[in-house]
Amino acid sequence: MTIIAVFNQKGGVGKTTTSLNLIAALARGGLDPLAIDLDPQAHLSIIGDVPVASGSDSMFGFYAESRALSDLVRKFTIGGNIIPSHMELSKVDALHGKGLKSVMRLKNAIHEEMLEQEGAPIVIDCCPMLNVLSLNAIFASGKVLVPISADFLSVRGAIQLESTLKALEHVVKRRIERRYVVTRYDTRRRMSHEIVAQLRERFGAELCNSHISENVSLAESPACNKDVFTHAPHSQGAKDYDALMTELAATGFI
Amino acid sequence: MTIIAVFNQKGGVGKTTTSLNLIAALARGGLDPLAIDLDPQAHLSIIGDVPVASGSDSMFGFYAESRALSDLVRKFTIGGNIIPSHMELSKVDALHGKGLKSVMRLKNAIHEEMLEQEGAPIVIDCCPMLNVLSLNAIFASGKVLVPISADFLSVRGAIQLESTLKALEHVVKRRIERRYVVTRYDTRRRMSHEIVAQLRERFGAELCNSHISENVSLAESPACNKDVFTHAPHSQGAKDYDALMTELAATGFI
Ligand SMILES: Nc1ncnc2c1ncn2[C@@H]1O[C@H](COP(=O)(O)OP(=O)(O)OP(=O)(O)O)[C@@H](O)[C@H]1O
Ligand SMILES: Nc1ncnc2c1ncn2[C@@H]1O[C@H](COP(=O)(O)OP(=O)(O)OP(=O)(O)O)[C@@H](O)[C@H]1O
Ligand SMILES: [Mg+2]
Ligand SMILES: [Mg+2]
Repeated sequence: MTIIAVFNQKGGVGKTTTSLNLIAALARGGLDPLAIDLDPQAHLSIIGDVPVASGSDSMFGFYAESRALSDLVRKFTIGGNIIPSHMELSKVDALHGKGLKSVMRLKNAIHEEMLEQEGAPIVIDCCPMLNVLSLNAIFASGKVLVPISADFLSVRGAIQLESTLKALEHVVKRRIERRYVVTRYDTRRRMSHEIVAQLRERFGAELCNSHISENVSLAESPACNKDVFTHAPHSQGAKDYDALMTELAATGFI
Repeated sequence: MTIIAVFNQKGGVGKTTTSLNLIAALARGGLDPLAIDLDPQAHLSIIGDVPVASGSDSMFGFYAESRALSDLVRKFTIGGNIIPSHMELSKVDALHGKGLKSVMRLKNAIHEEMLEQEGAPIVIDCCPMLNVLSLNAIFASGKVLVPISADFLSVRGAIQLESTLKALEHVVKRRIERRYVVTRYDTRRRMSHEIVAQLRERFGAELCNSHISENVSLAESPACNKDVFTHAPHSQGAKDYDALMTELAATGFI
């Protein structure tokens, strides 16, 4: 019964790269993952080359037209299935505001449609903003994976997010489990090491031991509509996401 | 009479890094730049360590309380001055919607308050979303500088932006000048070279000849609340932003 929201309000820190390769790793591990693309810029859907004729056939159809999530599920070439995004999803914030009812919609729908199944983990890719969509993801999941690129502003974003999550826990009166994972880690940079040390002190066991290295294969695979295991199975990027997958499974996060 | 919006709807491509170092280069060149931070995450303001007591003393005060822009100008330790951002600015989209009146507010205020002065170029740092705030920046500026990191999704974002700008030109019935600049360029990666070739074909002379190299000094300087010229004057990052500054000035963009 695993639902994970991949979120950090900083842009370009590897949310989509992490969602992509985690889904691929889960599928290769024999599971049947469901990706939910909650970024109106639809990068995960674009990488998977999911043909979306109109907003109605995406998560926008769920929010604006109350379509059933199960009707929106599509095959995901990367592995498992996906409910794609569409740029119309950017209207949802304006439509729905931030009331408690609107941030619980995804959680309730997943529950009512019994989308959560054993062996079928759900991974939600979010946009770089703590808006209605991302709040939907966080409340639906109860587990947040926070990619942090090894730089000053991304670390700040993570620390801000930590206090936001604590505040949200008071609202929902339950623990929101989280893991922080360093991405774009360049072992030759002193900055990378300093940042990991800072994060270790701050987040302790919530900071994954696995880091994702800066690796060109991770940047290339989306251009070929592939995950890194398919595009460059022997690359450092593939090894790192495999190690992350193993660690998250071993520690019961997935 | 230079107003430049630094925008790309992709996250983490170097908008803030470019705004920061362009402002520093302009100040070092003897000009008196004005930075406007239009990202509710206020990264530029954070890097400049601008103390902002409340939303009222930021661009939020302009949008929500109709405060005069001139009343909000502060000294910017990086160079020149800044009108800072504050996280309350994220409310503006909800408050104001996307009507023509609301996207012209910044343009009109700059004009009425005669903020635009010879020798005092304005540089507007935007958030990674084509929302009311970014539209304000684009319409206020008439000149858009688009950082493109050397990867698939950032290039897609630039191509999407190009068609958006063409559509906006129809609305405002005038040319929106633009320059595209490749950032995080890694000359050892074949992908970097392929991307530059694609962009050159697509954008021709609108693609800057200068690229900004992937350089650790550019990632480090924000952590020290500095621009790259102050933090690491002999670094490749400093050379590259200096070259970009020179090229933009020589081609009349600045
Ligand atoms: N470990 C890595 N090594 C090399 N390139 C990477 C790595 N992680 C991410 N990238 C590249 O960095 C860019 C940003 O990554 P990505 O799009 O996954 O971030 P994001 O957080 O989803 O961004 P956004 O905030 O725009 O949604 C992409 O081009 C991606 O290919
Ligand atoms: N040329 C470069 N070399 C090394 N690091 C860079 C370079 N350009 C940007 N960075 C780093 O990449 C990260 C993202 O850059 P930056 O914050 O400027 O992007 P952005 O487009 O403003 O992001 P956002 O969409 O979140 O506003 C920062 O940590 C920055 O220090
Ligand atoms: Mg993304
Ligand atoms: Mg920025």
